[in-house]
Amino acid sequence: MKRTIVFSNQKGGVGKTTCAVNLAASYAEINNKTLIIDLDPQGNATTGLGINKRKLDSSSYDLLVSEDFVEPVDTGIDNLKIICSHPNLSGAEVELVEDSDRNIKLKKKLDNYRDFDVIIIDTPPSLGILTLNGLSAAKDLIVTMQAEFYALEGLSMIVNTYEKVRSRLNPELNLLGILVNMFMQRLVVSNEVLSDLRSHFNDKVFNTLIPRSIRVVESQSYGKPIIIFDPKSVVSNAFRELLQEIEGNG
Amino acid sequence: MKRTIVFSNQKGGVGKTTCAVNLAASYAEINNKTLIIDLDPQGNATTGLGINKRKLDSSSYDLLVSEDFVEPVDTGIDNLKIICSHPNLSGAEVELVEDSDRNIKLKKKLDNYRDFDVIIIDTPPSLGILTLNGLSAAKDLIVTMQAEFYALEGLSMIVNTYEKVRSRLNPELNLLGILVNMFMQRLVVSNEVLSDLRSHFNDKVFNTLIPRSIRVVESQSYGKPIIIFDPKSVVSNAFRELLQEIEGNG
Ligand SMILES: Nc1ncnc2c1ncn2[C@@H]1O[C@H](COP(=O)(O)OP(=O)(O)OP(=O)(O)O)[C@@H](O)[C@H]1O
Ligand SMILES: Nc1ncnc2c1ncn2[C@@H]1O[C@H](COP(=O)(O)OP(=O)(O)OP(=O)(O)O)[C@@H](O)[C@H]1O
Ligand SMILES: [Mg+2]
Ligand SMILES: [Mg+2]
Repeated sequence: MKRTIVFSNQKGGVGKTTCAVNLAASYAEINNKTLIIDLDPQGNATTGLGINKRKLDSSSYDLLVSEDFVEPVDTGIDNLKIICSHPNLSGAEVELVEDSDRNIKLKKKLDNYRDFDVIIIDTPPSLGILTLNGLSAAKDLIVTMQAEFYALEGLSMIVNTYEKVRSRLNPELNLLGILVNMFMQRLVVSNEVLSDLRSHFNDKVFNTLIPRSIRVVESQSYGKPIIIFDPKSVVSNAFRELLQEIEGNG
Repeated sequence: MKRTIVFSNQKGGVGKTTCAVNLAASYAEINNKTLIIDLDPQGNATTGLGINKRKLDSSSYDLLVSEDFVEPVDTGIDNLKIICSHPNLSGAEVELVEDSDRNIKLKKKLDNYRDFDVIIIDTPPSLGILTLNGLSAAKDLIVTMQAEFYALEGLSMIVNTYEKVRSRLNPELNLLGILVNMFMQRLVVSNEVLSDLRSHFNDKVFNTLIPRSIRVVESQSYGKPIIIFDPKSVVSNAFRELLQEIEGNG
């Protein structure tokens, strides 16, 4: 299986990073050589894996602005490597604005990482050059969202952007699915939004729901994805279920 | 009292909009003529007040790109008006990039709204032109954050941006405070992050903590701020306490 999945949604705090890192760890767990590319200047995927950003020689910033090969970094998790974020990424938006290739820089570099089975790209909560690079380079898009009213609103923006990218930059991009995260079964609003979502998007909404759990928040402060921090938790199993659903055994 | 407060943090989903709308409603409740300016293309402040974005003649987009006066819109709440968001705002980032005044468009327009006692500006989860317009126009900045590990990380980015704006665009800008939202008293991590925060930022961290409450999520789907939806709730009282703390009676 060869997969390149981008996690994107301009709505902030929906769990893009949490889901990207844990799905990547789930692929690594079943022996897929997996690479995470952190395109968010905040670098939560990088620190969420316990890596000190200040000690790095190169980063995803170099992927976008230089011709050099960027060596992925060990995460301490078998089969999982990362190309880390760097605060300079926020400058890339301005630096690349004159460059006609600004939105396809990453796409041109991905051939260098053909020996990975799975590549997972995390993006910031915006639809600028960094996110467009992720959308142009990937073959699959997962839109993470919360089952809340504000989240439904923002969905049209990311879906419109997906359609524009498909028509202009990356005709291969496929909306793999909409992933509902931090789902609270006992909340009426959550169930209302979920049924709204399913009536609009039908089978594009993953059956797998990632529940809200305090253990996710705790795992962050240990610099470990929950899959590793608390492997038997409900949330960890939900990520494994998601992987099964994606790979067709679901 | 004349106040112009901007809510900003590039970390997504921390409650910028929720806190901006409810603090504004708290000011309006004690008879201050209050104006909200929604600079986020997602427009959650606009819909969080039950306004249909598609029915509007003008918006905050016009504030940035045209010379016309933009008439604030009624919210149905006494003393509270809004200049709504519009999806075109995401285009403003690109449209204004050549304009040397791109970051101070809003600042030049605020004189037209002198008859308001309080102006509150909501910004998107990024540090681009839209947020810079908010930071240049305001006199006070409130940085909302969650008491979680990822959030501590991102704080240095918004604080660096605040310092750059003060030195180059708006010397009057004052960091009014760091507001901890969705605080969960019983969670060890929350208390650890809070004490870390207080040791770094001392009295810049508001004493008032906004607790996490399901009622906030429910209020969203009714298009009402929680101050109006559930006026006696713990969260509503926390917003009133915050107002007292800001205005010095705290
Ligand atoms: N299933 C979950 N249960 C509980 N908390 C969660 C869950 N998923 C994410 N979170 C928490 O929600 C917050 C936001 O998650 P995360 O940072 O992954 O979102 P994001 O969409 O990547 O944010 P940004 O828009 O800033 O990039 C985090 O602090 C995380 O701990
Ligand atoms: N005190 C609270 N208790 C419970 N839920 C909350 C609270 N404050 C905010 N929320 C929820 O968290 C989510 C994020 O809040 P909000 O949209 O206000 O954040 P934001 O920082 O404005 O997001 P963005 O970065 O996308 O602009 C919302 O769905 C909201 O319902
Ligand atoms: Mg993220
Ligand atoms: Mg917001």
